[in-house]
Amino acid sequence: RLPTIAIANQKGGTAKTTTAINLSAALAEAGKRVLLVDADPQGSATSGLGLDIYDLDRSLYDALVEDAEVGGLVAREVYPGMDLLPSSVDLAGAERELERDLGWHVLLREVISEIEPGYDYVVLDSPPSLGTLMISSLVAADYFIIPIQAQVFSLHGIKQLMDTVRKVRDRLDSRVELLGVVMTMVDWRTRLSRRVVRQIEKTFEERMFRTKIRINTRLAEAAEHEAPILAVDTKSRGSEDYRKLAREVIERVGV
Amino acid sequence: RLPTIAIANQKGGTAKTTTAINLSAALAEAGKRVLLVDADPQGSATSGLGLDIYDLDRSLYDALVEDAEVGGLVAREVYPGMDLLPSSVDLAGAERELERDLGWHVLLREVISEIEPGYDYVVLDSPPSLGTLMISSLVAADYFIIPIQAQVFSLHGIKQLMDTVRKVRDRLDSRVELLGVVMTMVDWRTRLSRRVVRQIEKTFEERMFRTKIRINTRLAEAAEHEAPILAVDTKSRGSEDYRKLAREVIERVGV
Ligand SMILES: Nc1ncnc2c1ncn2[C@@H]1O[C@H](COP(=O)(O)OP(=O)(O)OP(=O)(O)O)[C@@H](O)[C@H]1O
Ligand SMILES: Nc1ncnc2c1ncn2[C@@H]1O[C@H](COP(=O)(O)OP(=O)(O)OP(=O)(O)O)[C@@H](O)[C@H]1O
Ligand SMILES: [Mg+2]
Ligand SMILES: [Mg+2]
Repeated sequence: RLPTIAIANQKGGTAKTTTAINLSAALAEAGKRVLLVDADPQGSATSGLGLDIYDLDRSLYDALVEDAEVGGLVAREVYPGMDLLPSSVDLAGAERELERDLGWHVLLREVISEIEPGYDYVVLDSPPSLGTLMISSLVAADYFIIPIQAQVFSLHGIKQLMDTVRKVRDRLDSRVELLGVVMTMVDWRTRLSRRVVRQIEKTFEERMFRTKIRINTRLAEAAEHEAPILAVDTKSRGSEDYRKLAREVIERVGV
Repeated sequence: RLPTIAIANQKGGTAKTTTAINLSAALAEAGKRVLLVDADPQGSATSGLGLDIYDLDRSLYDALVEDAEVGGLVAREVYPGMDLLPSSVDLAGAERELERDLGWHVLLREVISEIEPGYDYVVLDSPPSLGTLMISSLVAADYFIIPIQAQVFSLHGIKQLMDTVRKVRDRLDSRVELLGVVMTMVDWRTRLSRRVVRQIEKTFEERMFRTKIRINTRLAEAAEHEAPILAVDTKSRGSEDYRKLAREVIERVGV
């Protein structure tokens, strides 16, 4: 069955979107056919791949709320081997609308089950919250990856995230499992970074990916170029790190 | 009337909490009596000042949902001249509960109108979303400050934030006005940082604070020490920058 990976962390700015875009591109470069689904109403993944979220008449919104066919909404080949089911400003209003619908938490899972065959991976970018679309992403996914910034505030939110996952599994008929945590924006020169990495390693042990995404301005610039880092600067540290992460993901998922 | 300033930006990780804590401390150091209100269910400001959000039986939740008296909930002198109305994990569940209440958007404003006299400023830390508590913060405030990270993804969200503020003013009987935007985590060595600052300056002109908060690991470490940067390293760039910002805020507010 098509492995679906949610990139999840309710803390803001932990490189969820940067990971969603670049892990997807690296999986595609490794030969996988990938669908990236932007489940964040703020649409950073969509903007980061060059689409205008204010000017999109076809997005995840139409599938979730209007029951539109997914095939007609997908932006093809945003990177070789990688398609995008975009977010749009319509999705921002949708969370409230969705929640009034009994069993709203399964709607995103249903949308994903309707995507056409031919993909090897689905990757979901989710919002910095424990709200409707984030919960929907966890319910839709087989696995989740937690990108954790090598900073102090990261530690507090993790417990809350794991409690939420436990509720999703117990109450919402989901078997989503933690594929791993990946340290992001790691600056090995700072003692704070090293301390936080060590602390998180104690908690997660082998669940922590060996790959650490190092801080690298090129990654932030790639968003300015509206493309994955692999397209913008294939030799940069950012590209190296996300390729390594993709290899670990493939190894852990087993396909 | 007591100037109330919401620190707002729905994009994650733009240094809202870092600004809420350190601007408040710098205002206090400048002789103002400040109440910091943590309106973010993730409670980073509360954790960053040394309180345990999992072990707090008195927080903003009790005022908003249980009608408890504010005076009994406040943590006094988290820094000289600065008190904190903390968040707690209870607030996480509250957003849904709150929204079912007709006119929920005025509840936080009512709580703040009941705080005891003696404060010169109220500062509100808000979540990375355009949801209940963030809207409540805008409605409760006289002014809002937008901390903007010197990165690309920042630009997309600003339009959405300003549209939201416009709706709040038109429909929810609020006169909240933009006190200014402050560039955060600015790394002058990178061309990306400089480009983004220039671009935002074009949009906001004199509304951009002259003070730019430079990237400074000490600011992230201060959170590890669970105190404002002024307490942890009073000579650091982080302390300098937030003092300068406080002076500009006092000048613009006029008290
Ligand atoms: N390794 C890195 N090195 C340098 N900058 C990075 C790195 N990873 C991400 N960034 C930058 O940090 C900022 C935050 O990253 P990103 O938007 O991916 O986080 P997020 O978790 O998706 O945020 P949100 O919670 O708002 O969805 C972006 O400007 C991004 O370009
Ligand atoms: N000027 C700075 N230099 C270095 N690190 C900083 C600076 N400002 C903030 N940080 C760090 O960046 C991270 C994000 O900051 P912060 O938590 O204040 O952002 P936020 O906007 O409140 O995030 P959220 O959207 O999750 O509420 C924190 O780890 C913080 O310590
Ligand atoms: Mg994101
Ligand atoms: Mg915060």
